[in-house]
Amino acid sequence: FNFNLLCVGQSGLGKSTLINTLFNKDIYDLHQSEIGEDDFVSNEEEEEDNDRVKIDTISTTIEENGVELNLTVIEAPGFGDFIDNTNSWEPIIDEINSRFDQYLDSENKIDRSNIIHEDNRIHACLYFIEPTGHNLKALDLKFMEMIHTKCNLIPIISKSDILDDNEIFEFKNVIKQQLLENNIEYFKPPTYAVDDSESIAMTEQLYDLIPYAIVGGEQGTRSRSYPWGIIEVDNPQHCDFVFLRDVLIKNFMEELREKTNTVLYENYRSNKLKS
Amino acid sequence: FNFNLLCVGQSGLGKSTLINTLFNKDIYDLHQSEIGEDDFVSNEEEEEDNDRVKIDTISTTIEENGVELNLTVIEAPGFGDFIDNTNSWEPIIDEINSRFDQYLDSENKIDRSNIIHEDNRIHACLYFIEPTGHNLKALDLKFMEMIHTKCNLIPIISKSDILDDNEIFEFKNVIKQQLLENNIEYFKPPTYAVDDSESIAMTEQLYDLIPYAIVGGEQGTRSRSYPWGIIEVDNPQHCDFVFLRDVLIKNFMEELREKTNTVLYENYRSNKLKS
Ligand SMILES: Nc1nc2c(ncn2[C@@H]2O[C@H](COP(=O)(O)OP(=O)(O)O)[C@@H](O)[C@H]2O)c(=O)[nH]1
Ligand SMILES: Nc1nc2c(ncn2[C@@H]2O[C@H](COP(=O)(O)OP(=O)(O)O)[C@@H](O)[C@H]2O)c(=O)[nH]1
Repeated sequence: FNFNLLCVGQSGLGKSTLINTLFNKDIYDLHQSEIGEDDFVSNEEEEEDNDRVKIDTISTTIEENGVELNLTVIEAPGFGDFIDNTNSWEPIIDEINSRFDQYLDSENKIDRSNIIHEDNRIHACLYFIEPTGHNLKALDLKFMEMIHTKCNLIPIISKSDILDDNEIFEFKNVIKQQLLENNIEYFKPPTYAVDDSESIAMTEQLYDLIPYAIVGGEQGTRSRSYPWGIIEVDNPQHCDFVFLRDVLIKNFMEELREKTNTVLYENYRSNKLKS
Repeated sequence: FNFNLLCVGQSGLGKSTLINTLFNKDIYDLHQSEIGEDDFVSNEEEEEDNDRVKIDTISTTIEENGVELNLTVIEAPGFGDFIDNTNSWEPIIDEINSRFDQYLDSENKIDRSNIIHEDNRIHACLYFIEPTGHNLKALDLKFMEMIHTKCNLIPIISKSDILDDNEIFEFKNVIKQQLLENNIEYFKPPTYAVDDSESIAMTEQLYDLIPYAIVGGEQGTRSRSYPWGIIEVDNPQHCDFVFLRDVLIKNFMEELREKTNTVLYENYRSNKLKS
């Protein structure tokens, strides 16, 4: 079955790296894309492309727990990278809407047998927050405000190895406060009546940890090496990577698709049919 | 005598931290300013202040090598922080110009005995580059292009502990290449005929290391502690802090003021008098 993951954030926040680390596969040829980007960015090129956020998709097959998964990662290069980022969220919102429309059309077909295999709706959005340690910026708030009613939002603190434990704690509190004040909801892993109390506690912890403080491994590895030490991506003492992996892949991928289908898509559909 | 240092960069890049570490003094009450900023940033406040870069100055007396120094740090909160950052450099350029004008006026006074003690011209600008590991952004290039003919530009890679040694090496090469292509000059510590070859080699190394890869210490300390290790600010294996300190304070402060007086100010003055 399909899993469609939208990744949004400024250039250089480790998006490609995180995707490779999450799915344990070199989906992006990182070295290749970095060479191209570094060699050819120049002032004229940036002016040609200025104010244009593009939508890129990359699809691959992933094996998780013996199950084959059609993974599609949707990215928006240019988002947050220009001098003027006004309306930079529009191409992204349009992309989400067009995928909803695509599903709406296929629902109306006579032969709908393939519909679940052609589900191109966005099942989750990872939003990459810059690890400033201060607060969310205007663009972060604007984007998350625009998107949270359209897809499952999972905010993450990118490159969190830059912040020590106290700074992460305070930064998370500020972020949660700002999201609350702006009525921005993010994905809440559901608990079920049949769950035991330990399982419920773990699921609540998964929710409390958001925004996940993430570190991505150096290319092809699951760690980052520095003169002063080695950061282990899978070590919960070092970052929240294992918890993000839990929510996104191991335990709640079905819930993300479910909520997209029964809540987010249905809201879109009824709003569209009313208007 | 006076030393006036302009610090420019997005919020959260460690500007206040670096100033405190450079001058070994808690010039910014970091905890205080972070509490205020975090508690009161909200959507409405940001909209009121939107598109308005402010100029803040903070002055203090510093002792260096037994010499007393009137240090003024000029900052531009808001630079790079809005959704639309068009013209965000203008208030900063205006500030530099107005300080040149101030000096021009005082040169024309009858009693000029105090002129050197009232030198408010910007002697150096530290420009904080985000440690993306990719390349300079459009705003970085635009700002440095606007400022390098008006004051001594020293570009630095902020929070460089986020990048490993290979990444820093590649990032520096890309940055230098982009600055070259855009004809942006940065401060070159001068060598003198009387210097011995070892001293010349060291001065050339100081220039080659730009942009300096910087790490600022945790509040009140000269290190940063993490579960995976301790980063030492003064350790040249960990970052270029000691080299920046060398250029800015220990060995080339006089050259920075000299170049401001004899080259940058004179250019401004002759352009102004011609027009
Ligand atoms: N310190 C640190 N660096 C990271 C992390 N993730 C990626 N990087 C580095 O940041 C740079 C940019 O990463 P990349 O994945 O290309 O960013 P993207 O532009 O968002 O796709 C690369 O040099 C990565 O090795 C992280 O979690 N911590
Ligand atoms: N990892 C890392 N964090 C830093 C560094 N310098 C400052 N910080 C942290 O980044 C956060 C913002 O620093 P601050 O000096 O207030 O940034 P400013 O907004 O540019 O003045 C604080 O939590 C600092 O402890 C650095 O070199 N490396």
